[in-house]
Amino acid sequence: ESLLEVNRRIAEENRRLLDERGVYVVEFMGSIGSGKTSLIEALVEKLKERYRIGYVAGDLTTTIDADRVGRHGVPVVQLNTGRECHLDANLFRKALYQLDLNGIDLLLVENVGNLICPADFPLGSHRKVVVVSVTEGEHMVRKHPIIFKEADVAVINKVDLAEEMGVSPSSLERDAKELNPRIKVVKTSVKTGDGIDELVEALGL
Amino acid sequence: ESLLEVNRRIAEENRRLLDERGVYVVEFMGSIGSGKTSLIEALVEKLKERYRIGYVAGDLTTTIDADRVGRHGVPVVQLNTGRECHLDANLFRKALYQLDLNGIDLLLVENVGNLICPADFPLGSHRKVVVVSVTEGEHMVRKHPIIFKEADVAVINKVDLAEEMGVSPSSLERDAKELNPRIKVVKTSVKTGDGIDELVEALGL
Ligand SMILES: Nc1nc2c(ncn2[C@@H]2O[C@H](COP(=O)(O)OP(=O)(O)OP(=O)(O)O)[C@@H](O)[C@H]2O)c(=O)[nH]1
Ligand SMILES: Nc1nc2c(ncn2[C@@H]2O[C@H](COP(=O)(O)OP(=O)(O)OP(=O)(O)O)[C@@H](O)[C@H]2O)c(=O)[nH]1
Ligand SMILES: [Mg+2]
Ligand SMILES: [Mg+2]
Ligand SMILES: [Zn+2]
Ligand SMILES: [Zn+2]
Repeated sequence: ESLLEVNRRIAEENRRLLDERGVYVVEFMGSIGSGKTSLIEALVEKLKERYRIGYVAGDLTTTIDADRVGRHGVPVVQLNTGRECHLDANLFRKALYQLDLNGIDLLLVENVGNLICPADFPLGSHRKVVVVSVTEGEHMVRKHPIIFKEADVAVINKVDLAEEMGVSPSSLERDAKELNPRIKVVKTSVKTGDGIDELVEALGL
Repeated sequence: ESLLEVNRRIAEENRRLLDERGVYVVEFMGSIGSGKTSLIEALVEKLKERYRIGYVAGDLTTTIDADRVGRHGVPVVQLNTGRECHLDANLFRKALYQLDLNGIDLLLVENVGNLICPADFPLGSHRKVVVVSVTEGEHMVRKHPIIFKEADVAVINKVDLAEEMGVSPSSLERDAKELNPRIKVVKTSVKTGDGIDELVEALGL
């Protein structure tokens, strides 16, 4: 069994456990600093009255993201991968054992900032969101076809800076749909609040 | 021999070849869309009268970056890694065979956009530059200690947007120096031209 196959098997086991406990898992992938944690903070504020939310963060060595989201009053787990450039199903399982799954309806998971490797290592989530931001330029969607084909939702964030950057959110949207006609694309600005309701809707929440 | 050891050995062989041919190699690593290609374009414009410059770009599948730099009239090679999240010494060697090394003094190499994996896979370069941009926020240096410890120069780019982002370039500089007291830090904006001369100097050019 290759490492990828082992991971896939563990991811399926994770998914069965989550389904048994009635936990809906949304996994956020994306470039470094694209706004994954900020978007999750915005979603927590919008949804914590309606759902019991939990958060799992993946990072090499710090607890920065779990600390940020934890301040919103939801249970959090910080996973550290050491040198590894992506979360894997085995490490994610450890987080599941640290949470009270019976007390969680919606689990928001943030993968390590990386547009390549997380695509190859499913965790067992129900929905995959890939987050990029206009400040990265206009080529990043086309340059990372695999992750956009894997994702259910693409978020084009920081649109408040689009004009300044000379980058068109609509052209990024076109690139995503060209790679994956079934992907839902949401354009957001955490700064202005634009697109957050659309993101909630795109996630079926 | 592990994969890492094999890579290290090939990197050393690459380095010997480059030294024999009198080619000085600067390797650019950094986050997706941090401005690696833009900085290289700026350096090419500044330095092409003084040095015979070549460029090697690493990307999953496209030729976007090699096309951009090629328009400045320097020889370019685009390497494609397929699914791999970093260039390796073996692939870099293929680029060296495609270039006329006798006709090149300065080789600028751009690794795949990724702040984690390129740190583990040396190519044989003389200088390593890691590029991050203020639009990624204020945590990315602390979150990626290994790559900052490996680098000779850290570039904090897009400082023209620092105020808008509420991010302090000086605090990012402090984070880098805390991880690696010997690293040189240059704050740049390709948009305004700020810091490009300082970058040339930091590279010993
Ligand atoms: N202007 C603007 N800034 C934003 C927006 N969303 C996030 N930011 C800023 O972008 C920076 C990075 O945001 P994070 O939420 O930490 O991004 P991230 O994707 O979680 O980063 P990593 O987990 O470190 O990869 C921070 O300075 C945020 O305040 C936005 O819509 N507009
Ligand atoms: N405002 C501002 N934008 C910049 C600056 N430097 C680069 N950019 C923009 O940032 C975007 C990304 O620049 P690139 O040079 O393609 O970045 P890169 O690191 O080569 O990107 P990848 O190779 O795709 O990872 C482009 O839209 C550039 O025009 C800067 O100093 N200020
Ligand atoms: Mg984050
Ligand atoms: Mg580039
Ligand atoms: Zn990886
Ligand atoms: Zn990697």
